[in-house]
Amino acid sequence: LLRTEEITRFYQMGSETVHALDGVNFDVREGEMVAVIGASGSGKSTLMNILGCLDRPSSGRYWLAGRDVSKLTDNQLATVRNRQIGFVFQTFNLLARTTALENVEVPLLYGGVHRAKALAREALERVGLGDRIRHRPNELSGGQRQRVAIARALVNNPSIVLADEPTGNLDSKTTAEILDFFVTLNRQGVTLIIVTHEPDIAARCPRRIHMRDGKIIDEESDG
Amino acid sequence: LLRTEEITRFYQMGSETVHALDGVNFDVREGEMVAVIGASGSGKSTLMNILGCLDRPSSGRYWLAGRDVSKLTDNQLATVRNRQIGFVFQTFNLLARTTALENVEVPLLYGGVHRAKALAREALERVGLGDRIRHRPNELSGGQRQRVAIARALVNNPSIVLADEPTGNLDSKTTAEILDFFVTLNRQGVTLIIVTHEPDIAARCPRRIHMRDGKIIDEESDG
Ligand SMILES: Nc1ncnc2c1ncn2[C@@H]1O[C@H](COP(=O)(O)OP(=O)(O)OP(=O)(O)O)[C@@H](O)[C@H]1O
Ligand SMILES: Nc1ncnc2c1ncn2[C@@H]1O[C@H](COP(=O)(O)OP(=O)(O)OP(=O)(O)O)[C@@H](O)[C@H]1O
Ligand SMILES: [Mg+2]
Ligand SMILES: [Mg+2]
Repeated sequence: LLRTEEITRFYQMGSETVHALDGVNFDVREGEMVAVIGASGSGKSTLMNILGCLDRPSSGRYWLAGRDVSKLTDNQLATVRNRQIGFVFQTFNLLARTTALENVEVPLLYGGVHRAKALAREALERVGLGDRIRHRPNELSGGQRQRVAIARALVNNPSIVLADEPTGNLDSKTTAEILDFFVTLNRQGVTLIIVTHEPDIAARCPRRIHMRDGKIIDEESDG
Repeated sequence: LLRTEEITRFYQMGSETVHALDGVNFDVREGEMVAVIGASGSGKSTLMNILGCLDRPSSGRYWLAGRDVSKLTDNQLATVRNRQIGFVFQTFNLLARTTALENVEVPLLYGGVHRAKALAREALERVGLGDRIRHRPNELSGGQRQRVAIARALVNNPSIVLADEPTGNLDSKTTAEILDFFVTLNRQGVTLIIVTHEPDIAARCPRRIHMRDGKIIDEESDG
């Protein structure tokens, strides 16, 4: 479903080059649930942004559902992002001047979906924020903002969920609830890739990828 | 050193009132290392903002080093914040258009300290970012930004460190390094209050406060 071949991503900083990704070959089949683990700065978010069609690699290729992503127009990419992929950002990326409800509605309005308000409300209730729908991000706690970002990623029923450290600001009980939610989605056929520093989450993913210095250095699978 | 009496903090949302803090009585002696634990939305950041003189309570009183904080002018509060308190924000709050080095320099320049650049550089090296000093926040990973926020909070050698979930975006190795760093500071006499969801960090704090629904509901101490 997702396949990368020798992906690199570098940044030129004056005379220095930062190699955020340094030759990544990564295959994910439909219906898998994969954890991505690695030290701070090892390239996890950079990889996720490329998989989520939010960034293009400096070199190498990426096929999503059989299509070479470098051949898609910006409009086609935007449609793929809206219809197929739900992305939970490490820094949430919420719109500051709109409510939680309106933030979660955005992907639905963009996709021309009816009943956007009702669906957005349900998504917020599912992450425990039914009583916070009219709050704006600066009227929410850190973990509440993180949950709005999760609700927004899932509201369009995407077939692929890319979650970049979705529980870093959550207590263990809420983390367990979100994890159960992800496992349920996976059983319904959703493909999940989760960047995480939390051992509990990594342990529930049947496959775990380890990154260091922009490369995949190790991989383990259960069964 | 820090003492609160019946602190409340509420927000009026139309016809509803959100009770972020609902009667908090909290005492911290000089040199303590206290963990604050509780569910997402239970009031931890709100309490930290009041302890850090970044917010005023709706009612109740707060004494810092024997002075009633409600009697201080804005200028006096700003001086207290700059000289005595180092605050690590849950959402980092870095200046977007300046480098990591400049971000960490800010408290020193504000306090009129010489050698600000050299001290800022050392602080960044201590959190493992010596090779990222010229990067701006959007050129840093999530965990790197979090470490810049930590470095900035510590660069002025404050006697009180208030850290709001300082390791949520860090891998376990980096988390352990930051924790050792905090323990070392504590042994040098710094008073630390750390909001955390991580059991390892809570376990290293000799005292742990549990919050729920804007109240302190439990407390445990070792020895
Ligand atoms: N400006 C505001 N207006 C209205 N409600 C607010 C505002 N700021 C915070 N709240 C509410 O106050 C409660 C406490 O918020 P706080 O940020 O202290 O929680 P927290 O314990 O730090 O949570 P987390 O672990 O998720 O960071 C939350 O339920 C939040 O929705
Ligand atoms: N725009 C940029 N310019 C320069 N360097 C960058 C830029 N964006 C990221 N980097 C660097 O690329 C490396 C990888 O960043 P990335 O965000 O992928 O790390 P990460 O594995 O997600 O880390 P974390 O666990 O801390 O979130 C980092 O060392 C970072 O400093
Ligand atoms: Mg990251
Ligand atoms: Mg908080």
